[in-house]
Amino acid sequence: VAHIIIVGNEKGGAGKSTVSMHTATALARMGHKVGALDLDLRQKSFGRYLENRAAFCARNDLELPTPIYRDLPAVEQADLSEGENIFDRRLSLAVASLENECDFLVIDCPGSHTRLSQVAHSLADTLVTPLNDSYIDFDLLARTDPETNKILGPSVYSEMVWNARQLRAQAGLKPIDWIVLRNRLGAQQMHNKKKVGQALDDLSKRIGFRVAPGFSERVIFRELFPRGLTLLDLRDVGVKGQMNISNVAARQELRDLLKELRLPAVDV
Amino acid sequence: VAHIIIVGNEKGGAGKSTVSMHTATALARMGHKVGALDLDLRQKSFGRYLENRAAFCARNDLELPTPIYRDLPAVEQADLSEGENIFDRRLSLAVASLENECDFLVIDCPGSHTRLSQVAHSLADTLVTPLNDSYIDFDLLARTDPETNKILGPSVYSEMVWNARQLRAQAGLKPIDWIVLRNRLGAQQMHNKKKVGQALDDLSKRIGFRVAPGFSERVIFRELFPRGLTLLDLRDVGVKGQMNISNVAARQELRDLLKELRLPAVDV
Ligand SMILES: Nc1ncnc2c1ncn2[C@@H]1O[C@H](COP(=O)(O)OP(=O)(O)OP(=O)(O)O)[C@@H](O)[C@H]1O
Ligand SMILES: Nc1ncnc2c1ncn2[C@@H]1O[C@H](COP(=O)(O)OP(=O)(O)OP(=O)(O)O)[C@@H](O)[C@H]1O
Ligand SMILES: [Mg+2]
Ligand SMILES: [Mg+2]
Repeated sequence: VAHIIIVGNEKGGAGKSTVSMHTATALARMGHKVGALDLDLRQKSFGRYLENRAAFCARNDLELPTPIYRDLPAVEQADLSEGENIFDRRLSLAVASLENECDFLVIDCPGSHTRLSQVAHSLADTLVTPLNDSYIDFDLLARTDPETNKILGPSVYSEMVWNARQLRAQAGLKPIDWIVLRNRLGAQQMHNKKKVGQALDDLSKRIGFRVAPGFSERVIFRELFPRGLTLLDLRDVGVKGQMNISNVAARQELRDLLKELRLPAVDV
Repeated sequence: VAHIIIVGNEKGGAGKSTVSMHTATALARMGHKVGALDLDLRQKSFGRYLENRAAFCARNDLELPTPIYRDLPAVEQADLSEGENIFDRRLSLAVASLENECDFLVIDCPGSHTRLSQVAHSLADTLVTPLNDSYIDFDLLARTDPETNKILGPSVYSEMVWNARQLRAQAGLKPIDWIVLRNRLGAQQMHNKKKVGQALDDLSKRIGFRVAPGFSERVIFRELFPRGLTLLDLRDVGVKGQMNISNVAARQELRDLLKELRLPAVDV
């Protein structure tokens, strides 16, 4: 049965859809069978990214390793059992339709608190939480003392993850392997970087997650969205000059993330 | 009655809370009376930023010009009239409690599509939409042709703004002055910057918004959140060395935004 990777953070713009696309595509390019779901039903950035990929391949008569994307199936209210939530049913049908044929299932969550996102977190074998290197983003993980930088306690998003962990423990499921990924790291900003890094290390010990090496702010992570490509695909589509320093470094950052995820049967 | 400034974009992480805080604080520092509301009831980044400011001032026995922040009042279901939406009532009570005593009301919206956000957009005299310089963000404003970069049509967020404009026109209210602000601009990335800039210019003519000069990616826009300060406050709190090049440029970017907003009785 597929290993389920949830990419979540209720803070908006942390990099969830970007990380989902790069992780799912990298695994597909390694030859694994990868399913993809997007729980942000209105914005659908991950779904749109994959639709753009399919359209690009069709236009250029090209085949690229591509995750299998599915919309959540529609369900009639009448088909639900007593008191069942319609989103729970839609999600479990979508997961069931992919988990037997795939090695991995990558599920992108919206940047807000929804029932779909809560349920998805309780399905996670691996949870990846991208985070902007900023106290505004950190504030959703934990409250800190502004003078001492000490952790005062968890906040809304970590509490949600805690609840998902409890649900899994009660159901006798494997614990969630939670990885926080620092995203859009700037080249300078040493002082802020050190302080946020320190706060993350403290928090990781208290609430139990690992901190992955991180992605820098690089235009290559964003500019290929209209064609549905990632930096890993550039060689296949004959794009010249893609081996500039930033792209080589971006490739290494992506490789480091995949290593840190410690996924079953994945040799990076 | 207060001039209402809505800061909105249903794309997560565009910079809404950051722009709300900097705009509201800059106006308060100019001597205007400013009210503040945060419609992201769970995340409350703008509200938390202002709470941090009040706490910092109390700790240091300091007075800084500060927007008046209010939570949305609680309302009993029983007090609603037939078919009235509870969020509509909570928002109109909050606005009514501030609009007579303030010159400006700054309202931060969540990074998703909610009823509160929709209603708030129909109250806008000025709408400010921050945007990351990325096609993933642009995708929520309009669909573009990946080969020609031409605009194919509006997408979900622009349609929501269009609906809000219709509602105001039917009610005989002044049209919304809509300003899009490019945010977290990088120093390099010339090629991507030019393409997104071109697409924005095309779109601004089709759907009627102005493009403000923009904020660069600067750590000073984010590192003061725990103390509730902005770069404009640094002199008042005796922080040395705050006039480095990046902070001087950030101050100018904020001033350029305030000019572009063309607010009544504001001399920047
Ligand atoms: N490492 C990076 N370098 C450069 N740009 C990035 C990087 N990661 C993400 N971005 C850009 O930052 C913005 C936010 O990223 P993304 O949309 O993936 O976040 P999200 O968490 O999925 O947002 P939402 O909360 O709306 O779902 C996008 O414009 C994206 O292109
Ligand atoms: N110009 C800037 N320079 C540096 N960092 C910035 C800038 N603008 C915003 N940020 C950072 O980017 C992240 C997103 O900004 P912010 O939280 O204000 O966006 P938002 O649109 O309010 O997000 P949400 O959708 O969650 O409400 C935060 O970590 C913030 O500190
Ligand atoms: Mg997303
Ligand atoms: Mg916000």
